[in-house]
Amino acid sequence: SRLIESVNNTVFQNPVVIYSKTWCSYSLEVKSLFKRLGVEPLVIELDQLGPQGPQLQRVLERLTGQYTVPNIFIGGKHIGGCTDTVKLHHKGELKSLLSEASKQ
Amino acid sequence: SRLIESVNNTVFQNPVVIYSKTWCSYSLEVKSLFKRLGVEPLVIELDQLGPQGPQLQRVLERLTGQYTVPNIFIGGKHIGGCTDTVKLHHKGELKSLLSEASKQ
Ligand SMILES: N[C@@H](CCC(=O)N[C@@H](CS)C(=O)NCC(=O)O)C(=O)O
Ligand SMILES: N[C@@H](CCC(=O)N[C@@H](CS)C(=O)NCC(=O)O)C(=O)O
Ligand code: FES
Repeated sequence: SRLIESVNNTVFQNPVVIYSKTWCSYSLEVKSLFKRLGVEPLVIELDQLGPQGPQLQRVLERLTGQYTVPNIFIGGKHIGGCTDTVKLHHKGELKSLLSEASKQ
Repeated sequence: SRLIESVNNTVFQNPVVIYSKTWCSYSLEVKSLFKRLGVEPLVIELDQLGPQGPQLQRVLERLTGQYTVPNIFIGGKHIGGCTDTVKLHHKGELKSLLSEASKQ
């Protein structure tokens, strides 16, 4: 579908992508984390897209198995949600994923 | 107003009250915290009340200055949100607040 194609284009053309909701504290947490790491993600706020928001959220679920926000991609690779991203950071793996993605 | 009165009744007749949203991870975190502390809060899910949900959320803002969820009361006293509650817990103050409230 057109939406699936646009997600694929988005996550492969941008090193870090966050599908988010403006009023969600978990989305805010992951945005702040990337900011602290000196990274500027592409943020797509699903609550600001009118009826396309829920459609996009369902497409993401089909593509990644994850319906919830925040939904994070690094270097085109599906990372997961806020907790997953924070875990990777505590394991020390997030920074290497980010530097690899920025070289692509 | 009738809603203001119902909030006051609710928070004074129940030792622990959480105004919450079912799909919100911060609301989930604070519910799990009280569960771990052996407390059974009264939980009001604002997203399950139809049009009354947003009304109640605005009434809470008028009463407490806080619009966001989760919105927590202990012993009729406004505690704050998830972060505030977790902070009190780390300071060791949450348990005493809870035991005081359960004696009322
Ligand atoms: N463990 C997940 C939790 C994700 C989650 O439950 N997200 C909620 C918002 S905090 C959600 O997407 N709820 C459904 C919705 O908002 O449509 C994470 O760390 O990202
Ligand atoms: N620091 C606050 C954050 C509260 C917050 O931003 N809550 C969000 C949901 S996570 C909210 O209420 N957004 C507006 C809404 O859902 O109506 C807390 O710890 O509770
Ligand atoms: S909506 Fe509250 S943490 Fe996401």
